[in-house]
Amino acid sequence: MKLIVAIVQDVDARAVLDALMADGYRATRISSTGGFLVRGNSTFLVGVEENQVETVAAIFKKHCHARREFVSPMLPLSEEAAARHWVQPLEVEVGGATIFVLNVDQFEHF
Amino acid sequence: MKLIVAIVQDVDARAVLDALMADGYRATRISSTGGFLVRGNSTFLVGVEENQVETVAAIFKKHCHARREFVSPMLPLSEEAAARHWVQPLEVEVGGATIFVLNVDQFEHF
Amino acid sequence: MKLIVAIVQDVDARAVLDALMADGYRATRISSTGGFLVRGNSTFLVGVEENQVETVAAIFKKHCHARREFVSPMLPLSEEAAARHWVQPLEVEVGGATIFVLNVDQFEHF
Ligand SMILES: Nc1ncnc2c1ncn2[C@@H]1O[C@@H]2COP(=O)(O)O[C@H]3[C@@H](O)[C@H](n4cnc5c(N)ncnc54)O[C@@H]3COP(=O)(O)O[C@H]2[C@H]1O
Ligand SMILES: Nc1ncnc2c1ncn2[C@@H]1O[C@@H]2COP(=O)(O)O[C@H]3[C@@H](O)[C@H](n4cnc5c(N)ncnc54)O[C@@H]3COP(=O)(O)O[C@H]2[C@H]1O
Ligand SMILES: Nc1ncnc2c1ncn2[C@@H]1O[C@@H]2COP(=O)(O)O[C@H]3[C@@H](O)[C@H](n4cnc5c(N)ncnc54)O[C@@H]3COP(=O)(O)O[C@H]2[C@H]1O
Repeated sequence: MKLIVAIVQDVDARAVLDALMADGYRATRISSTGGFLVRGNSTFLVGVEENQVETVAAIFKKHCHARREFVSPMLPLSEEAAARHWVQPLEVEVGGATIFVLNVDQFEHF
Repeated sequence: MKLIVAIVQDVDARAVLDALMADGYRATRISSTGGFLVRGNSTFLVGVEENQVETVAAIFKKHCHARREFVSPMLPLSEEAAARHWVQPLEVEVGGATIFVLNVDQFEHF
Repeated sequence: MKLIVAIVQDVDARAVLDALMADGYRATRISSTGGFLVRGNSTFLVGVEENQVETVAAIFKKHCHARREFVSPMLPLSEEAAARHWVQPLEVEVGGATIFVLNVDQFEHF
C-alpha cells in the first residue's frame, strides 16, 4: 500500500477527482494554500496498491495543467525578498501537480 | 515513531477525539472531503510510538462506525460513470475509519 | 526526498512561511485543529531534499515559539477526564512546532 499526497490547482481538482472515482480509486480532498502565491489549492490523499501508483500518477498528469500566472506576491515579504523589488508583477509557472508517494506500513479499514 | 493518518466520518470525530485525549494521545484534526460522496469528513494525524499503534487503531475501531447511506452521487459524472445509470439513489457502505500508518524517520518537538 | 509535516501555532505561521519562501523552499499550508485545546493551528507540508531537513527544521525552531496558555478545555470531556475536576483553568504548555519527517518513495512534479 502506498499513500499518494498530490497538490493540484483548484481549477483542476474536479476533473482529476472525477477521473479517479470513475476508475474506482478512493480519494480524500483537503483544502490547502500555496506557500508562495498564498492562494487556495487542493491536496489529495489517495491510498493505492503499489502497482497502481503509475496509473494514478498518469491520471493526475492528464487532468492537471501547468499555467503561467502573473502575480504580485501577497506576502508581507521578509526584508531580503522585498529587496528584490518585487513590486513588478512577477511571472510564476505554477505546475499541474506536485506528487509525493509515501510508503504505508499498515492499512486498516473498518 | 509512527504517524497515523485516519479518515473518519464527521459524526464520529468528536467521540474518537475525546477518547484519544482522555488516554493522553496527541492528535490534530483536518477537515476533509470524501472523493466519492463529496461530503465533509475528518482526517486525523496522530503521531505515536510504534508500540501504541494497535491501541490507537482499537480506539478508532471502537468509536467509528460503518453506515449504509443512500445517496444520489453529486459528481458531475464522467461519461462512463453516468452511463451506468446512476440516476437511481445508490446505496453506499461508508466505513467507520480508513487508517494509514506511516513510518516517521525523524520527530522533533520544540 | 523527504516530506516534512509540521504543526505550528497560527500566530507563528506567517513568519515561518515567509522565512521558508525567502530561502526558496516550497511549502503548502493546511488549516487544522489541535485535538486537546480544540483551537485552530497550521499544518505545513514541506517537501525537501534529504540534506535540507536540518536547515528547514531550524527555520521552524527559529520562528515558532512555545507558549503557556491558560485554558478551560472545550472538550465535552469523557467521564474520566471530567472526574479530574477540569473546571479550574488548566495551564497548558503549547509547543512551538511538532515536526514529523517522512520518507518519500517517489516524487513527481508536472
Ligand atoms: N520559495 C519560492 N521561491 C520562488 N518561487 C516559488 C517558491 N515557492 C513556490 N514558487 C513558485 O510558485 C508556484 C506556486 O507556489 P505555491 O507555493 O503558491 O503553491 C505550491 C505549493 O502549494 C505546492 N508545492 C510545490 N512544491 C512543494 C513542496 N516541495 N512541498 C510542499 N508543497 C509544494 O504546489 C504548489 C505549486 O507548486 P509549483 O512548484 O508547481 O509552482 C510554484 C513555483 O513555481
Ligand atoms: N484509499 C483511500 N485513499 C484516500 N481516502 C480514502 C481511501 N479509502 C477511503 N478513503 C476516505 O474514507 C472515506 C470512506 O471510505 P469508505 O471506503 O469507507 O467508503 C466509501 C466506499 O464505500 C465508496 N466509494 C468510494 N470511492 C468509490 C469509487 N471510486 N467507486 C465506488 N465506490 C466508492 O463510497 C464510500 C464513501 O467514499 P468517500 O470518497 O466519500 O469517502 C472516503 C474517503 O474520504
Ligand atoms: N503526536 C502528535 N500527533 C499529532 N498532532 C500533534 C502531536 N503532538 C502535537 N500535535 C499537535 O501540535 C499541537 C501542539 O502540541 P504540543 O504538544 O506542543 O502542546 C500540547 C500539549 O502540551 C497538551 N496536550 C495535547 N494533548 C494532550 C493530552 N491528551 N493530554 C494532556 N495534554 C495534552 O496541549 C497542547 C496543545 O495540544 P493541541 O492538541 O491543542 O495541539 C497540538 C496538536 O495539534
